[in-house]
Amino acid sequence: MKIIIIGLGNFGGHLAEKLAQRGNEVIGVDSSIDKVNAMKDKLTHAICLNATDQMALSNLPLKNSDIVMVCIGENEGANIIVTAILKNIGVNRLISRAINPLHESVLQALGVHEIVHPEAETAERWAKKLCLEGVLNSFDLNKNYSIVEVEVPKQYVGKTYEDAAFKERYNVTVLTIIKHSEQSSFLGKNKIVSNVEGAPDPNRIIAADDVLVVFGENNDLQKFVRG
Amino acid sequence: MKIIIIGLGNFGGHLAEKLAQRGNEVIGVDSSIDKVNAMKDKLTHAICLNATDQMALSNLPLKNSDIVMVCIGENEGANIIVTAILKNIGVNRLISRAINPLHESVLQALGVHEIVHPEAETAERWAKKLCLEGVLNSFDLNKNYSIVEVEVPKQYVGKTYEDAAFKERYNVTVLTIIKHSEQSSFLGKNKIVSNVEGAPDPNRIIAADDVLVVFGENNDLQKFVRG
Ligand SMILES: Nc1ncnc2c1ncn2[C@@H]1O[C@H](COP(=O)(O)OP(=O)(O)OP(=O)(O)O)[C@@H](O)[C@H]1O
Ligand SMILES: Nc1ncnc2c1ncn2[C@@H]1O[C@H](COP(=O)(O)OP(=O)(O)OP(=O)(O)O)[C@@H](O)[C@H]1O
Repeated sequence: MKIIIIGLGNFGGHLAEKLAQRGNEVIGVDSSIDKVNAMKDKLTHAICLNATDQMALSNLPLKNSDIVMVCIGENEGANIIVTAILKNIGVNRLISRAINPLHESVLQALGVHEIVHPEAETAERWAKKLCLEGVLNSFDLNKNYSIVEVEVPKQYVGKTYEDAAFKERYNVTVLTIIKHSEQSSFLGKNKIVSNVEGAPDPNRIIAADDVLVVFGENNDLQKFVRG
Repeated sequence: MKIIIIGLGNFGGHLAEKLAQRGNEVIGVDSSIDKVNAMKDKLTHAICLNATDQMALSNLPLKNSDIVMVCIGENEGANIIVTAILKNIGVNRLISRAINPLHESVLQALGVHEIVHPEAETAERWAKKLCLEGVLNSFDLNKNYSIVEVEVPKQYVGKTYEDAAFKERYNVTVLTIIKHSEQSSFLGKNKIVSNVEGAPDPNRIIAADDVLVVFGENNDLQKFVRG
């Protein structure tokens, strides 16, 4: 895809880099020449310009881009002005970053429906992660159902999966087992490699380092995680 | 849990609020009285102090807390100093925010192993989301396997799940179907309610608004999503 990222701060810069790594054509824009130079070799193009300058902004291939994203952070005013200019010119898909609820309502009033909240979205994930001990990762399907990646509760180590009877006991479904192992690369550094092993054989013995991917209702998952 | 959050900016503030909503005892700390006042009613306690002041910091119930998190952002120096003070005093679990790779290596040198990167973590999720069209949500199990929430590919609407034969055709497993529907609350506002319906009956007819939760290897998922 052809993507224009305006604002190459911590969020915009990382996003531009990741999108470029995934094979997209990414143009990065920033008013700071240092930020532009830091991204020069990682993107298709890195351009230094002040995005609130409508003349300068319209020289970009805006109409030709699949996505234009405004990632300017602290400077709320600039973020809003740039968003308004882009809304006026008309782009295929516009996504803007919001700094706070008031800023967000201004963006919505401008007709922007895809809004990113980098700090708040990470805060939400970490709040969930910190509250579910032993849960390495989780994925909400809806308000009541999730899929979680969790270390097997200690009291079942040594039993077979059939004896543990997680479905009968907790009403949760084990989708697959993941094994994490340390592999040393030829540079001598250790990295964690994880192997997805598939749904457990009923006769398989539960090992202490089995990581389970489990699906179920949140209340049932909580009881299962707490053992 | 008892949690102390130092730095109530966009990230720290949201995190403190979310943790408090989940029933934890949260003490929020910030050097700005405005930030402290904004959080007063949402947390157990909100305290105004300069966290780089070791005397002031040690008056907090540090040893008694399960988690202490340094969420100071822009002020790299302050973040490092506060982290160093906490490492010295010794807390049960210390998590610090890193602003950039150099800052992160300093934190690691100080012995901090749990590090948050709010902007970079959100950038990663959005890069993935933008690249997988039609994928509403995804959950990495490891480098090669994921679980994705995706709208059913249009060409299968009207067929039965058995005829569609997703497992045979793409080597992906449909874990469950989710139905999203609009419900109007008595305030007249519409909200989206999603119903997790479980694994599909082979004779069930695929509807255009079926949302599938699918598990498989990333390359197979890509082919499936692209239809
Ligand atoms: N008018 C503008 N035109 C182009 N770029 C801009 C403009 N205003 C700000 N920027 C750039 O946007 C980037 C991100 O914005 P800023 O640094 O203000 O926010 P931030 O909250 O620190 O961002 P992040 O959290 O992503 O690091 C910066 O690199 C800045 O140079
Ligand atoms: N020495 C300190 N003691 C206590 N609080 C501090 C100190 N230094 C900074 N803070 C607070 O930390 C909070 C977050 O830091 P800051 O605003 O510098 O970073 P930020 O990148 O804008 O954060 P965010 O992205 O979370 O909004 C601010 O509310 C600030 O008042």
